[in-house]
Amino acid sequence: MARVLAVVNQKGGVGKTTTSVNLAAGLAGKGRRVLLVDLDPQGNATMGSGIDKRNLARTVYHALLGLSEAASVRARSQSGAYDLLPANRELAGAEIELVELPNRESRLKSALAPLGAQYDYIFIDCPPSLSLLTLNALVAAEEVVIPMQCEYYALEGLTDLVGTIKRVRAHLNPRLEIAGLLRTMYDPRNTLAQHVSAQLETHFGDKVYRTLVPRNVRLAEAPSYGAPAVVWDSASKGAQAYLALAQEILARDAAQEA
Amino acid sequence: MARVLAVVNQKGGVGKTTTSVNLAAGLAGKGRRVLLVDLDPQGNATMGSGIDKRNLARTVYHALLGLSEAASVRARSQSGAYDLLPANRELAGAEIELVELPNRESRLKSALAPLGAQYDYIFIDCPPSLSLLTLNALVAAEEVVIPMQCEYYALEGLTDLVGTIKRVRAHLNPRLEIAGLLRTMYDPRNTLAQHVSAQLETHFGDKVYRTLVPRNVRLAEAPSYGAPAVVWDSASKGAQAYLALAQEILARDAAQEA
Ligand SMILES: Nc1ncnc2c1ncn2[C@@H]1O[C@H](COP(=O)(O)OP(=O)(O)OP(=O)(O)O)[C@@H](O)[C@H]1O
Ligand SMILES: Nc1ncnc2c1ncn2[C@@H]1O[C@H](COP(=O)(O)OP(=O)(O)OP(=O)(O)O)[C@@H](O)[C@H]1O
Ligand SMILES: [Mg+2]
Ligand SMILES: [Mg+2]
Repeated sequence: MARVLAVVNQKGGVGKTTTSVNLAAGLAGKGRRVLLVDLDPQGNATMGSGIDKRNLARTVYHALLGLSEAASVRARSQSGAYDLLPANRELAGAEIELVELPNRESRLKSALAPLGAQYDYIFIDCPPSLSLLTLNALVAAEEVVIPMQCEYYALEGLTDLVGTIKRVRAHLNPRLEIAGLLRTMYDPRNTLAQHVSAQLETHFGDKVYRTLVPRNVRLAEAPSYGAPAVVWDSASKGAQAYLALAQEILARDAAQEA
Repeated sequence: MARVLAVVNQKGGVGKTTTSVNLAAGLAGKGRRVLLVDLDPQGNATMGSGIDKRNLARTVYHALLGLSEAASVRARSQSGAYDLLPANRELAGAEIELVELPNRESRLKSALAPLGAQYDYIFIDCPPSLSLLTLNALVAAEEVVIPMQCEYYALEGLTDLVGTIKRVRAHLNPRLEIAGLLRTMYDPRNTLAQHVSAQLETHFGDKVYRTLVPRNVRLAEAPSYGAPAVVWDSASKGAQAYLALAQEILARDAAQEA
């Protein structure tokens, strides 16, 4: 059965999409079967995977509302060898439409259930909020990956995020665990980043991934070519970091199963 | 009457809060009467203004739902000489609670109406989404300031943002105009940034502010001291850029009124 990981942080611009797309391609490159779910109405993971979000008849929106099977909205990434449930701004309507539906928090979990056996990993790229869409991801997932910019507002927001994860575990999904916190756009010369990084290690210990993703412009350029950086420029520092992260995740999984 | 400006971009981490807090303090420093409304459940503008979001009995949440007058939830910034309607994570509940209320898009406009005569400028710091909270800001405001990181995903998101502004103007608020697009965290050596910046100038012409805000770590450090950078380190490059922007906005306003 697939390991389902939600990539979550309500703080905006911390690298959720960049992490989702590059981890999906990185693990697919190591022979794993991977599905990436774009759960953000911005549709960035969709565009970053080379799929034009403007020309889609069916998206994850239709799977969430029960209008389509997840398998029928599924697409293949242009490069990177992973599958994708795409999104576009139509998904913004789901925030309001889900409010009145039964089981509004577990719609994604039900939609993904028939696909579980076909994948080794399912990643869910979440929008920058703790709304019904993100709740759906936290109910569907067993693990949470938290990309973290080492800056004050991102650190400050962790309390709310961890509180939400605890509440979801208590009321909706007892299996939910934090898989790890990933330091992104990390500049080792920056004393603020060093300070925040040290606080993360103090509060979260082993939950902090050893892999540090540096600030690297190739990670920001790759989306304009519709490709993950680990495919488009695999020798770049940013791509190398995400390949190392994929390896770290595989090693942790192997250790857990042993 | 106050000019009401919504600081909006559904793309996360582009500098909405940094712009709101530093413009509020920058204009207050030039003798204007300024109110900053934190409309983001993250409460970053509240913390960035030196107010502890965890110890608030009443916030903008209560004003939106009609439980309190806006004047009764108002606080004073620790430094920077502006007033604030604070926010914390309780506001996240409003996204769902507003759905079933009458006039759900104009609740903020009604809440701010009694305060208009007391201020020259009212800024609304929006969350990274095009949800009911942001709609409330777009209905309450006459102008929109769009902070923009010069990167692919932020550029890509402008189409949806401009589309939303047009729909709000057509159905909910005929006065709504784009005041300007602000290039933030700008690194002139970065060809991606140069390319995106050129596209902004082509598509938006004079609507692009002449002021460019450079990437400057002092802007990221100031919030940990609960102060706007224009107060905490006014000589820094980041603070100087925001003071220049305040000047540019005043000059544009004077030209319009002439
Ligand atoms: N390590 C990095 N180095 C340089 N640029 C990066 C890095 N990671 C991400 N970026 C760029 O920074 C911006 C923010 O990253 P991204 O969009 O992945 O964050 P996000 O958390 O998904 O944002 P949102 O909250 O809007 O969903 C993007 O323009 C991206 O290309
Ligand atoms: N010009 C700049 N130079 C360096 N750092 C900056 C600059 N502007 C903002 N920052 C930092 O970048 C991060 C993102 O900025 P900010 O939080 O203001 O963006 P935002 O659009 O309000 O984010 P969100 O979408 O989460 O509301 C913050 O940690 C902030 O301190
Ligand atoms: Mg994203
Ligand atoms: Mg903000």
